[in-house]
Amino acid sequence: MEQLKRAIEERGSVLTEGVLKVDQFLNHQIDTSLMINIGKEFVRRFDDCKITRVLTIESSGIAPSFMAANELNVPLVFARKKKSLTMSDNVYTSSIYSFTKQETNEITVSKNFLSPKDHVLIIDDFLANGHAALGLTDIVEQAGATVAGIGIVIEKSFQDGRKTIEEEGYRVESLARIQSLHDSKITFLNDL
Amino acid sequence: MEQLKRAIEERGSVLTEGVLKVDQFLNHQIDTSLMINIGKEFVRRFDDCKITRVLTIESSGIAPSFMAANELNVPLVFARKKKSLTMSDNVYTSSIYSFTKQETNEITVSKNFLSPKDHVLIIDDFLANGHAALGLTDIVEQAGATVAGIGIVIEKSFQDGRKTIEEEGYRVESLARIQSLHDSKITFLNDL
Ligand SMILES: Nc1nc2c(ncn2[C@@H]2O[C@H](COP(=O)(O)OP(=O)(O)O)[C@@H](OP(=O)(O)OP(=O)(O)O)[C@H]2O)c(=O)[nH]1
Ligand SMILES: Nc1nc2c(ncn2[C@@H]2O[C@H](COP(=O)(O)OP(=O)(O)O)[C@@H](OP(=O)(O)OP(=O)(O)O)[C@H]2O)c(=O)[nH]1
Repeated sequence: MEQLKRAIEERGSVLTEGVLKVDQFLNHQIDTSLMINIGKEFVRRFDDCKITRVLTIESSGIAPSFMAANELNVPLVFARKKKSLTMSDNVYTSSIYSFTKQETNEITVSKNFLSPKDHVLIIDDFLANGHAALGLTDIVEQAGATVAGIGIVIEKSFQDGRKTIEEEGYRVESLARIQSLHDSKITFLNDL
Repeated sequence: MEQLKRAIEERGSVLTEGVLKVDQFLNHQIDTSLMINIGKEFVRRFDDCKITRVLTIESSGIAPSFMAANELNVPLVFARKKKSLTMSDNVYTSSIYSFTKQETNEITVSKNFLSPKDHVLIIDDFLANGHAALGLTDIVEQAGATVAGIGIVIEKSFQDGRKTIEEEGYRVESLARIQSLHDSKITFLNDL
């Protein structure tokens, strides 16, 4: 997606070998008009799928998935990383291991908001090792629902998240795919 | 705001004397078309103000503030409750005391995204004791910027948040104001 790639080049920066900082438009400050176009692009990519719900995870997944859910005229659900004030015990949970923090965290979705009849488009901001996405697919499977596919804003193609998810049989659509962040230079996969 | 009040009546439930559960459309599942109308209503309420930035706090503040920022054509910034992977040390912080958890938490906004020239519309989902809103106004003041006003989706008028914020000299616009949740019944302020 050209507008997104230009935003990454002009407003993103390479923090370390493996980390792209896009706080200026995605992870702390949000460029809502770019997010609207991102949402519409996800809908275009999955227009061959039946989708009854969009599932993401707090916090950075909410803005990119907002307009996708709106265009599809379906609800948006965001998985919680820690218990909220009003979350009941009637929930699906999945464990996600974090390499960075060297710990396992539980994510939660209320059983009220996923049924076996659902066809779910999962959306998240980054795809790195794929653990978050697989936590979300696990929850969809527990609900007896169908994963329509996984939409990712920025894929780090030099990590194995995409491969891991595709090996599970899920379809991945990434709007930007980063081949490398080596030497603080951003190289997109299709630039090669 | 009628559509919001109807959503609260039809899809909200009273959890305890002081807590309204609206997970079905605001705090866990999101009704994006309602959120779009909420964003537009905030813009209408503040159309007499100059606004250069919208500031909210993760996670439930993001969806209600999204369309307000978009209609105003300004960036949306969400304060972080805990350090993210890419947050630098160049930040404004404020402490918020939680009665429920009996602890103090720090919220953070990067200095890159608030300047003294900014006129900031603060938006949040609930107004209860006002601590979160005052944490955000404190950050705006630290930045040398101006608080244009505070937009709240659901105000619990039986708590003193609004009074506390107004005593600080800030303008509050709440789209629904709840007089009481007594006996599991939802009574709006203007129903009296
Ligand atoms: N900016 C940026 N973030 C990256 C990058 N690679 C991974 N992340 C994000 O970093 C966070 C780290 O997740 P961990 O759960 O600790 O995962 P780990 O196994 O990769 O260490 C996640 O944020 P999150 O759960 O999405 O957090 P939030 O922003 O929603 O609060 C993930 O999306 C990158 O190159 N750049
Ligand atoms: N559903 C619901 N929530 C309420 C109500 N009153 C307060 N809250 C929310 O509960 C959370 C409690 O905040 P605390 O910081 O523990 O505050 P406290 O002093 O009121 O105990 C906040 O969620 P938050 O920071 O907005 O969390 P998040 O949803 O953004 O993750 C606040 O918005 C209510 O009647 N109903």
